[in-house]
Amino acid sequence: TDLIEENEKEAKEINDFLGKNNIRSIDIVGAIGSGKTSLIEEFSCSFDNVGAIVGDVAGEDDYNRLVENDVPTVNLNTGKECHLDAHLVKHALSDLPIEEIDYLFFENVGNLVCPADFMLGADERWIVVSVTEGDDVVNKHPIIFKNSDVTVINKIDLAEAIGADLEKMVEDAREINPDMDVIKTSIKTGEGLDRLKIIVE
Amino acid sequence: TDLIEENEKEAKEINDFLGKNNIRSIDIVGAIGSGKTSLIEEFSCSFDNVGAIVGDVAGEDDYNRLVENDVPTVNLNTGKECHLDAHLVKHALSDLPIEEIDYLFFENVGNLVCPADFMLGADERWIVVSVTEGDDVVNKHPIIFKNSDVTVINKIDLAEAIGADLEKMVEDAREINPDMDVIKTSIKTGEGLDRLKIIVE
Ligand SMILES: Nc1nc2c(ncn2[C@@H]2O[C@H](COP(=O)(O)OP(=O)(O)OP(=O)(O)O)[C@@H](O)[C@H]2O)c(=O)[nH]1
Ligand SMILES: Nc1nc2c(ncn2[C@@H]2O[C@H](COP(=O)(O)OP(=O)(O)OP(=O)(O)O)[C@@H](O)[C@H]2O)c(=O)[nH]1
Ligand SMILES: [Mg+2]
Ligand SMILES: [Mg+2]
Repeated sequence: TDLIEENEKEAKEINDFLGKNNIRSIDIVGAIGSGKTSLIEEFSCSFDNVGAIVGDVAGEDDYNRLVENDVPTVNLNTGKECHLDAHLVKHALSDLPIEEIDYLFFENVGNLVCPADFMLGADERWIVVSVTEGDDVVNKHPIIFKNSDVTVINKIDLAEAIGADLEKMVEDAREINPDMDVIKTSIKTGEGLDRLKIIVE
Repeated sequence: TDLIEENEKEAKEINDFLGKNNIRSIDIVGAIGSGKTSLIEEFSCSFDNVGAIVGDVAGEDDYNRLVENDVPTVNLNTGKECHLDAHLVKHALSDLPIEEIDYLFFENVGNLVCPADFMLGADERWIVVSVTEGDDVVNKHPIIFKNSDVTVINKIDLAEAIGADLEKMVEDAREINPDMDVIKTSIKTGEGLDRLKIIVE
């Protein structure tokens, strides 16, 4: 709880800093491979002046993908730490060309448990899950959905192949957090992306 | 590290206990929704006297599925703890009809980071990932693959739809841990399951 309090304090500093610099910021959490990086790639094509801070256990896979898309990106390796924290993000900010950024995305480590208590000071937290994790994935992880502002249910093009009940997933999310936007997408086909872009704006 | 040492000690006690009772045991870790429970369901149909201890953040979804398959099962809710530990498992053992069990499966929480340091005292640790998490999932999580004995790459029926390079995934696993069995499966179509059943025996 001391760590959580300290994190809250630094998250507030990040939030103030981004506000002062007129930067629209979104912290993306989600299951492993649910489509977080693909989503940021999408946004970097639709919006100008996109920047990113990406956290991964190891390596530079996501960092490389975004840099190839001309997105100023900072890579953070979390190792055995199972979530990004505000301290890491605060330091990453000083490695970005802040004056050239209008939209800033944080990509958290793929994990539906650990990031729940550690907010990063963004305007909003989005959670991305995909139908391929099974349609009980929302119900099984209530806390992280409760703390999020937008839920993206991705890879709907594969719902039938997995045998996932899409409406159940939407309903589960709405039940856990009635104020939350719940949007079904297929980053592959493009379905649902227009709605997300309206929310980003 | 104190916690890890204590866990090692209790894992050894579990291992001795299971050995004394002639129980074949497998600890299954893996990504969220990769197919862990489906695999145990499969084994419960092919083998007699199967038991299970399942860990989930919340709820009884996996527990209910196994009980419906007549598998004596203990449910452990891990809450904000992102992995099962030997202490929880040790206590769960006393709730099982041990003399009636020949094969015991532990299903860990869906997570590719936290369980790495916390072994549960089973004969082997299997890691189940699926192609739908993206073909970089193995490379991105080296530690947990290093500590496992068998890798199951599941949902191969969806490899094309995701655009996943199956051979890359197999190669990545073999590179991280050359001694490990790497088996491609589709629990949906049944492909690869015979090989796994031979390993279980
Ligand atoms: N069929 C299908 N595949 C998708 C969709 N969205 C993403 N993918 C694929 O899913 C895989 C994982 O996508 P990523 O964007 O890397 O997911 P991620 O959440 O960033 O993954 P991690 O950062 O490793 O947790 C890739 O192979 C994508 O091409 C979709 O809507 N449909
Ligand atoms: N298409 C396809 N779907 C599969 C396959 N294996 C499992 N599934 C589906 O994937 C979803 C998740 O399977 P589960 O067995 O619940 O996965 P899990 O690893 O136990 O999930 P958690 O315990 O929640 O982490 C279910 O809808 C399964 O029917 C497969 O080989 N192919
Ligand atoms: Mg990613
Ligand atoms: Mg399960």
